Amino acid sequence: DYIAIRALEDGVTIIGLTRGQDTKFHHSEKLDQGEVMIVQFTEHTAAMKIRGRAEVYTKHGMIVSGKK
Amino acid sequence: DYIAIRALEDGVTIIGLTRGQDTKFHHSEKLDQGEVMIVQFTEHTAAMKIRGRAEVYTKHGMIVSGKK
Amino acid sequence: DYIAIRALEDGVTIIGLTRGQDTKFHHSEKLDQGEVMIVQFTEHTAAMKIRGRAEVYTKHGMIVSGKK
Amino acid sequence: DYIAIRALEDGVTIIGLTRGQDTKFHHSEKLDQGEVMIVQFTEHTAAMKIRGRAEVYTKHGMIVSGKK
Amino acid sequence: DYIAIRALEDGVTIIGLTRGQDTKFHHSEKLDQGEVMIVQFTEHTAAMKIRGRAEVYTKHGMIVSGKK
Amino acid sequence: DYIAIRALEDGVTIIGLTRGQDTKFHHSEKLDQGEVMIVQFTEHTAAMKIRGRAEVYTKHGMIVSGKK
Amino acid sequence: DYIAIRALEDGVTIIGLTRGQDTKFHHSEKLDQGEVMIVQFTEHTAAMKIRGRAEVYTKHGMIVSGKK
Amino acid sequence: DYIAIRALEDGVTIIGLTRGQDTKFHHSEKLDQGEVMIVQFTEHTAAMKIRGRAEVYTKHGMIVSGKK
Amino acid sequence: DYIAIRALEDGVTIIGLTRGQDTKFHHSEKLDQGEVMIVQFTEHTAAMKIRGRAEVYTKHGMIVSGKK
Amino acid sequence: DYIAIRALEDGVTIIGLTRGQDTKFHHSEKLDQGEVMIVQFTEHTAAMKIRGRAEVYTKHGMIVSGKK
Amino acid sequence: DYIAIRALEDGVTIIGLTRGQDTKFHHSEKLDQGEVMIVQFTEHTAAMKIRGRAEVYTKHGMIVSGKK
Ligand SMILES: N[C@@H](Cc1c[nH]c2ccccc12)C(=O)O
Ligand SMILES: N[C@@H](Cc1c[nH]c2ccccc12)C(=O)O
Ligand SMILES: N[C@@H](Cc1c[nH]c2ccccc12)C(=O)O
Ligand SMILES: N[C@@H](Cc1c[nH]c2ccccc12)C(=O)O
Ligand SMILES: N[C@@H](Cc1c[nH]c2ccccc12)C(=O)O
Ligand SMILES: N[C@@H](Cc1c[nH]c2ccccc12)C(=O)O
Ligand SMILES: N[C@@H](Cc1c[nH]c2ccccc12)C(=O)O
Ligand SMILES: N[C@@H](Cc1c[nH]c2ccccc12)C(=O)O
Ligand SMILES: N[C@@H](Cc1c[nH]c2ccccc12)C(=O)O
Ligand SMILES: N[C@@H](Cc1c[nH]c2ccccc12)C(=O)O
Ligand SMILES: N[C@@H](Cc1c[nH]c2ccccc12)C(=O)O
Repeated sequence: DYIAIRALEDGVTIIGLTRGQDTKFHHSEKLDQGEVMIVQFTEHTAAMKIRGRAEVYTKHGMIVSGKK
Repeated sequence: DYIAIRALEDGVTIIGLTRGQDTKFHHSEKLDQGEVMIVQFTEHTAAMKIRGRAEVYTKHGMIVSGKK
Repeated sequence: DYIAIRALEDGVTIIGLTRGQDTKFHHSEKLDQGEVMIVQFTEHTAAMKIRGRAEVYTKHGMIVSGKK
Repeated sequence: DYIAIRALEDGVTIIGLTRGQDTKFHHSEKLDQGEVMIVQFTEHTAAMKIRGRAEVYTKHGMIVSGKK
Repeated sequence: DYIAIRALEDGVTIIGLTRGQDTKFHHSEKLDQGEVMIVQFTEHTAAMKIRGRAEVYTKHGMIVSGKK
Repeated sequence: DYIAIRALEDGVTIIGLTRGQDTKFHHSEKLDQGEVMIVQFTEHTAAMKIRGRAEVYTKHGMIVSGKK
Repeated sequence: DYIAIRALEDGVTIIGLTRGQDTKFHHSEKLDQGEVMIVQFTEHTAAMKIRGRAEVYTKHGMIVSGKK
Repeated sequence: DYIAIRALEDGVTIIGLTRGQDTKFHHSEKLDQGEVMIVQFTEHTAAMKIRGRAEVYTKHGMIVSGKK
Repeated sequence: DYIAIRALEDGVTIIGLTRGQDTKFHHSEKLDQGEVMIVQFTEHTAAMKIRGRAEVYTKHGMIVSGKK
Repeated sequence: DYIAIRALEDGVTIIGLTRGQDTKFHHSEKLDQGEVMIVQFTEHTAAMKIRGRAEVYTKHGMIVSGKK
Repeated sequence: DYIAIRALEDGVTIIGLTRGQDTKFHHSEKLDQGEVMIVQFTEHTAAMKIRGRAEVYTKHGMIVSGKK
């Protein structure tokens, strides 16, 4: 399973949250406008958080993140 | 299996409930308006609760949480 | 496999029934109006019961529980 | 595999029948009008019987039980 | 794999036939009009026989049993 | 994998043929008009033969057996 | 995987060919007009040959065998 | 995985080619007009060749072999 | 996984390339016009090359090879 | 799972990010205009980043990367 | 998983890139105009690069490589 993110502005961040009893940020990747990121769920990543204006492509459809 | 949540207001919370004989809150993640969260079911998370106004994207369709 | 529930009123309860020879209530989660809950079938939960007015999203469609 | 049942009247019963050489009732769950029950096939349940007026949601469609 | 049966009259019977070298009746369940039964194929049941007027819901469609 | 058969006349027979190097009849089940039979392929049954007028429901569609 | 055959005339034969280094006939089943046969690929049957006028139902569609 | 072949003339041949480092003919089956053959890929057959006028039914559609 | 090839002229060749660190030709099969070949990916074949005018049927659609 | 990328300009880069506790760049592949790259998720690659104008073909649809 | 490539000009190259910590070219296959190549992802090939004008058939659709 993977999701795709296209940054619509500079400074979009994709945060990976840990798998296991604790839920902490283990990595935060910055994207510039237009950059595309494709990320999987993994042994270390059980949740993700997206900040800033971006298109988030998931199996449930495309979701636009960030404030209008 | 994962679900996606887009916060429609500040202060939306996604609560992970434990797997096993007991059902307790193990983590609560706060979202600001526009932030998107993608979360899996895991060894530690067998149920989730969403409070506040948000769009919840699931395999059964999109559900809007919170009071009108 | 998971189902999603959106409470249409305060006091909606989702009850988990035990897996195994006995069928007993092992947990009951209260929802306020608008709250959304996503729950899996698990090693400990082989059946669920929903009381109160709510939308129940399943792979067989969406079912409204509770009295009109 | 699970099925969903919505009781259309008080006193609807969902009976679980045993898996194995014998076929006996191992549990009977009463539902009040409007209550929704979601039940799996399990190690202990190989057949189910529904009595009273209810909507039974299965992978083969929705079936209304009980006398008109 | 399971099938669903809705009895259209009293006295409908669902017969389970044994798996293995022999093919014998191991259980016969009587249904009253309106009762719904959901039955799986199992380690002990490799064939089923339905007598009396009933709707039989299978993955190949719905079949009405019994004499017109 | 299972198929369903509805007898359109008395005396319809469903014959199970053995799995393995030999191909012999191991069981023949008689159906009266209107009776419905649901049969699986199994460790002992690798082929089936249907005699008499019946509707045979398979994953490749419904086939009417017997002479017009 | 199974295929279904309906004989359109007497004397239709379904031949099973062996699996393995050699390819030989291991069984030939005669069908009378209207008889229906459902046959699987098995540990012993890796190919089949149908002679005479019959309808052959496969996952690739229905094929009529025999001379017009 | 299997394919189906219907011979449109006498003398159609279905050739099985070996699996492994070498690729040789291990069997050639002759079909008369109208005969239908259903063949699997197996431990010994990794490729097939069809000569003469025939309809070849595959998961990618039906292909007519032979010279017009 | 298999592909099907129908030669549209004499002299069409289907070349099997080795699996592993090296990529070499291990077999080349000549087809005359109208001949059909069905070939699998195997332990020894990880790539194929088709020369000459032919129809190549794959899961991604039908591709015509060779110079117009 | 794989994705496909077609470079719409020179200098497009596809960056592979490591799987595991750390998230670092392990490889960066440059593409000239028109070049197509097909890349899998692997034991070493759990995320990818695409910079420059390119078409990115994923299971969630085609996404154009880079600044307009 | 495999992809198919049809060369639209002479000199099209399909490059296999290694699986593992390093990403290097392990093989480059030249195609003449009209030649078709079908290639799998394997234990040794985790990425591919296509240079020159060609049609690239993938599960995400057909992509034309090379400069207009
Ligand atoms: N090293 C990370 C890479 C990663 C995957 N998905 C992510 C989402 C967000 C940030 C990092 C990642 C991991 O194996 O999990
Ligand atoms: N550490 C948590 C991460 C998580 C997954 N899904 C969640 C839902 C809500 C809160 C936290 C989570 C886990 O492994 O389960
Ligand atoms: N701890 C419970 C969590 C749960 C899952 N599904 C539920 C349904 C109802 C109540 C609780 C639950 C379990 O592992 O099963
Ligand atoms: N304890 C039961 C719970 C159950 C599942 N499906 C049912 C249907 C009817 C009654 C009880 C049940 C079991 O594990 O099987
Ligand atoms: N005890 C039976 C229950 C059952 C399943 N399917 C049936 C069909 C008919 C009668 C009984 C059954 C079994 O395990 O097989
Ligand atoms: N005892 C038989 C039951 C059966 C399954 N399919 C059949 C078809 C025809 C006759 C009998 C059967 C078996 O295990 O195989
Ligand atoms: N005994 C045979 C039965 C059979 C299956 N498919 C067939 C096709 C033709 C003739 C016989 C058969 C076997 O196990 O394979
Ligand atoms: N004995 C052969 C039977 C066979 C299967 N597919 C074929 C195609 C062509 C010729 C023979 C065959 C085998 O096991 O492989
Ligand atoms: N002996 C070859 C047969 C084969 C399969 N696919 C091919 C494609 C081209 C040439 C030969 C083949 C193998 O096992 O792989
Ligand atoms: N050697 C790399 C090849 C690779 C796969 N996908 C990638 C994406 C980007 C860069 C390199 C790659 C690996 O096995 O993972
Ligand atoms: N020997 C190579 C064959 C191959 C498969 N896919 C490729 C793509 C490009 C070049 C070569 C290949 C391997 O096993 O991987």
